[in-house]
Parts: sequence; C-alpha cells; structure tokens
Amino acid sequence: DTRILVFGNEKGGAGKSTVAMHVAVHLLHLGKRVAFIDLDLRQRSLARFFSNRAKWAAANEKALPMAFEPHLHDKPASLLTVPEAEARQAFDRALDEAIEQADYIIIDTPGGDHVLSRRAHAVAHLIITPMNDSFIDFDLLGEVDPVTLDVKRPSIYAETVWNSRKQRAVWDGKSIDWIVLRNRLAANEARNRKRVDERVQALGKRVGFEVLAGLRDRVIYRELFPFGLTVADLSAEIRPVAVSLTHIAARAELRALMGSLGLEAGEE
Amino acid sequence: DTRILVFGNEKGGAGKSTVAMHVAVHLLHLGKRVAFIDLDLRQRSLARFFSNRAKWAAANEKALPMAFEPHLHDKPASLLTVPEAEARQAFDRALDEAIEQADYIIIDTPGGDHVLSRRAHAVAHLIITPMNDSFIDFDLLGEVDPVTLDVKRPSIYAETVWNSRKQRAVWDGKSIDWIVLRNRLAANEARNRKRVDERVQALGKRVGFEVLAGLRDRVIYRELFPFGLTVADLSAEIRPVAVSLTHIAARAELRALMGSLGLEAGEE
Ligand SMILES: Nc1ncnc2c1ncn2[C@@H]1O[C@H](COP(=O)(O)OP(=O)(O)OP(=O)(O)O)[C@@H](O)[C@H]1O
Ligand SMILES: Nc1ncnc2c1ncn2[C@@H]1O[C@H](COP(=O)(O)OP(=O)(O)OP(=O)(O)O)[C@@H](O)[C@H]1O
Ligand SMILES: [Mg+2]
Ligand SMILES: [Mg+2]
Repeated sequence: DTRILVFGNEKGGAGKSTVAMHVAVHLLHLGKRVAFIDLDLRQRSLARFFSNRAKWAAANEKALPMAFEPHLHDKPASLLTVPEAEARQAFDRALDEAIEQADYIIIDTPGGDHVLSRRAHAVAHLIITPMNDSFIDFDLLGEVDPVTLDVKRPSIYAETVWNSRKQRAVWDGKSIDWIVLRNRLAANEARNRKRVDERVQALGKRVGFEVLAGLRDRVIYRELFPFGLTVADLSAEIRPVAVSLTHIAARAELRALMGSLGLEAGEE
Repeated sequence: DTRILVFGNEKGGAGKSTVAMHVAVHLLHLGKRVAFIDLDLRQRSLARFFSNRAKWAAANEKALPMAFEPHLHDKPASLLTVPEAEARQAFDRALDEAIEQADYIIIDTPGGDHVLSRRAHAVAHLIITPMNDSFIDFDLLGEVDPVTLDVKRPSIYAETVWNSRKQRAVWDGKSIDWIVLRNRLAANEARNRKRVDERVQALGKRVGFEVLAGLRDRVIYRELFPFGLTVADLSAEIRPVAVSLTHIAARAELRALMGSLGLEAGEE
C-alpha cells in the first residue's frame, strides 16, 4: 500500500521542498516507485527540481532514477483561482493516479494556507514538518510568552494539523503521524537551540508530534538544485561539483534521517 | 516626507521579517518615527515582534523605542477573505494614518502572492528583497537553465515587481528603487555563492535591481525575537542573553547595511 508523506509547515522557508526532494531521491535510490504532487502552485520548487533533473540527465546522457508527477493541471497556478470544489477534484484525481503507480507519494505544500494544502494534510499517513532553530519559526506552531517564554497556546499551523486530523478521523477513523524535524542546524548555537528545543518538546507532548533532529545547514543540500540532483546522486560519473568530505557527512545524515522517519530499506 | 520601505520576496523564509525588524529598530535608535504595516495577515511575525517588545519592556520596566502600527483590521486574517476592494481600502486607510505620523513606514509582506502585497509594492519608495544564497531562492527571481546555468527569463517575483513598477508609473510617474539583499550568508560556501551571485547580478542588470551583501547567518539575529529585541537594543540594562563578540560583528554589519540602504543618520 502506498505511503503518503506530506511536507507541511505554514512557515515559509522552513525546508519543506528541500527535505522533500532529498527524501524522494533517497527512496528512488532504494528502488521505490515515487510519485510527487507539488501543491506550491506558483513557486513549484519540487516540480522544478524534477524538471531540472530530467533535463540535466538527458543533456548529460546519464541514467537517473526519476519520480513521476501525476497530472494536476495544465496551469497549476490557476487552481488558486478556481472554485474550491474544482481544485479539490483535481487534487483527488492526481492522488488516485499516484496511488495506482507509486509506493510512496511525496506531497510538497506551500508556506501559507490553501485548501489543497489542508486536503493533503488530511490524506497523509505522515506529516513531516521541518523547522529552523528559531522562535520565528516556532511562532507558527506555538505562541510563546515574551516574559516567561512559556508556550501559551498552539498557533495557526498546529491548528491546521489538528483540523486535518479531525477531518481524517471523520473520513475513515485513521490517525495521522506527525514529525517535526529540526532543519538548517548550525554548529554553535547551543543556548538558542536549547531554548527553542524545550518549547518544541513541550508543545509536541501537548498537540501530538514527535521531534527529530534533522539536517544541518549544509551548502550541498542546496547547491545541486539547479541540476535536479542531490548528494545521493553523486558518483564517479555524476560530478557537477567537486567531491568534498562534507558530502560523506551529508550522506550519513540523510541515511540517519530516513531511518528516523521509518523510511529506510526494509521498513515500510 | 515619509519614506515607504517594502520588504518583499514571494520566496518564503528569505528573511523579510527578520531584516524588517532590524531596520525598524535601527531607525528607532536613530530617533526616527517608525510605523509598520504587517501584511503577512496570518503569520504576523513583525506584529508579533513589536507586541513581544511592548510586553517585555512593560514587564521589565525598561524604556524601549517603539514603532506604531496603524489600524489595519480587528482581525487582519479576515482581509484574506473579504472582497479585494475592501482589503485595498483598509490598507489605504492604514497607510494614510502611517504617513501622517511617521518618518519611515516599514511594510512586511508575506511569502506568496496577495493583492495587498502587490499594492504595497506599488506604493513603495524602496523594495528590499532579502534572499538566501540558494538557487531555490533565485528560482523565484529568475529561471535558470539546468544545463547551461544561464538565466533564461525573469520568474514570478520579478514579474510582480515589474507589474508594481508599471502600476506606479501609471499612478504618479514615479519610479521604485529595488534592492536585492543577500541574507543568511555562511562562512565557507565560496563556489555556490559565486554561482548564485553571477546569476543574480546578471538578472539585476536586466530587470533593474541593485545587489547588496546583506547579513550573515547569525543566531543573534533570531535569538532575541521572543523578547521583541534586536542586538541594537542590548546594553548594560537590557541583557536577556549574555554578551558575545559576535554581537559587535552584528552591530557593525547592521550599520553597514543601513548605510548601503541609504538609511543611515543624516541620509533621508
Ligand atoms: N538543510 C539545509 N541546508 C542548507 N540549505 C537549506 C537546508 N534546508 C533548506 N535550505 C535552504 O533554505 C531555503 C528554504 O528552503 P526551502 O525552500 O526548501 O523551504 P520551504 O519550506 O520549501 O520554503 P517555502 O515556504 O517557500 O516553500 C532554500 O534556500 C534552501 O536551499
Ligand atoms: N541573517 C539571519 N541570521 C540568522 N537567522 C536568520 C537570518 N535571517 C533570517 N533568519 C531566520 O530564518 C528564518 C526565516 O526568516 P524570516 O521569517 O525573517 O523570513 P521571511 O522571508 O519573513 O519568511 P516568510 O516568507 O515566512 O514571511 C527565521 O527562522 C529567521 O529567524
Ligand atoms: Mg517550498
Ligand atoms: Mg515573514
């Protein structure tokens, strides 16, 4: 049965598209059939990644494992202005097509609220929420008191996930797993990291998400985007950038991430 | 005459709110009257910053220079669902109120397209667009060929600014300055930085923006958000975090930024 992974965070630039592309390519290298749906209808970073990938592979005559995108719309951005029922229909058709053909469906969502993003959250098996080590990012999950630094209440994105879980419970009684993933971690920010982490952990217990250490801020995680490649694709034949020791660290980090997400070879 | 500074980038997480808050506080410390309008109607990071600031100052009995927010709406998020004409009216009234009372108006806009964001871009004296050193961020400004890495054409956010400039020319014949500001720069990414920089510079010549080195990625630029403070506020009496040498570097960096934006003391 197809696993649906939704990369969600209403906070912009948290790393949804970056983590999504790396998870997708990792799954491809594990031999899985991977479909993607890019619901960031104007920006389309994930779709751009795979379009770059196809063009780069063709021009360089390299074989690269590819994810496929089910047909959503000839002009995806127009789904932002059509009636909601029509947008939902387009999404449901694309999702059905993906379920037919894929082991995993990667759904990238925009920073910001949209009916299709909410619908994607409600159909997910697992919601993956990257976030920066930052109270600005945390502000979308939980409201923090400026004087005590206590988490006062869940914030708008925690509400979005809450509502999606309620919706799903109504539809088929199933629950949705939710993981918050620290992203763009820097080497020497112990005090701030600890402060943010304590609030994230506290909120996670309250609203039901697990917190995982994710990815360090590494240039290799963004440097290969124009080619549609990730560090997992690099090899003797595929070398648009010089090799570096940080690539080894990045590969290890990605393997650990996939393991902690329950997505490693042999797991479902 | 009031100067209107719009922080815009359809790309999420580029640093609009972070740079906006630091510019605002710097202007306040220069003795300017500063108003802000936060058009990120759900997220409201800039409004949250100043709300944190007021509460922190009150609870700690400290005097802090404050920016004021003209009345936009009792529930700003409802402006996302009202008819566009009504939203524009609310914005125009808030802008008029700010013009009456401020030397500088800081307008923060969302990652993503919205009628009020476009309207703000059209009324700006200066559009400030922070961006990460990343082809993902650049993809919103210009489309890059995966094989040649040439900039093929302007992308959706460059079109947004283009349309805003056309709109403004129709309204009053004035031109709008546009600065792209590199943000979250890391220490050791020379190859990627050079690659991105060459495309940014090339596009800047084509579509009319200046490129400035902006801010390094420094934890101090995000660590003080929960208190509504910036490094410029820190002093013997105002010390929610221990002093560090990086604060000196940050202050120097911010002064240089303000100078390169034409916002230093003595300039208009
Ligand atoms: N672990 C990382 N290491 C290095 N750079 C990263 C990492 N994660 C994200 N980035 C960079 O941070 C920026 C934001 O990442 P990304 O675009 O993936 O976030 P997003 O949540 O999809 O944003 P949006 O809300 O705009 O869709 C991009 O420039 C990206 O290249
Ligand atoms: N120069 C910097 N140094 C350190 N952290 C930064 C810097 N600039 C931005 N950040 C952090 O990067 C993240 C994104 O910044 P910010 O929220 O200001 O961007 P934005 O463009 O306003 O995003 P959105 O599109 O969601 O409104 C935040 O976690 C912020 O704290
Ligand atoms: Mg994205
Ligand atoms: Mg913002």
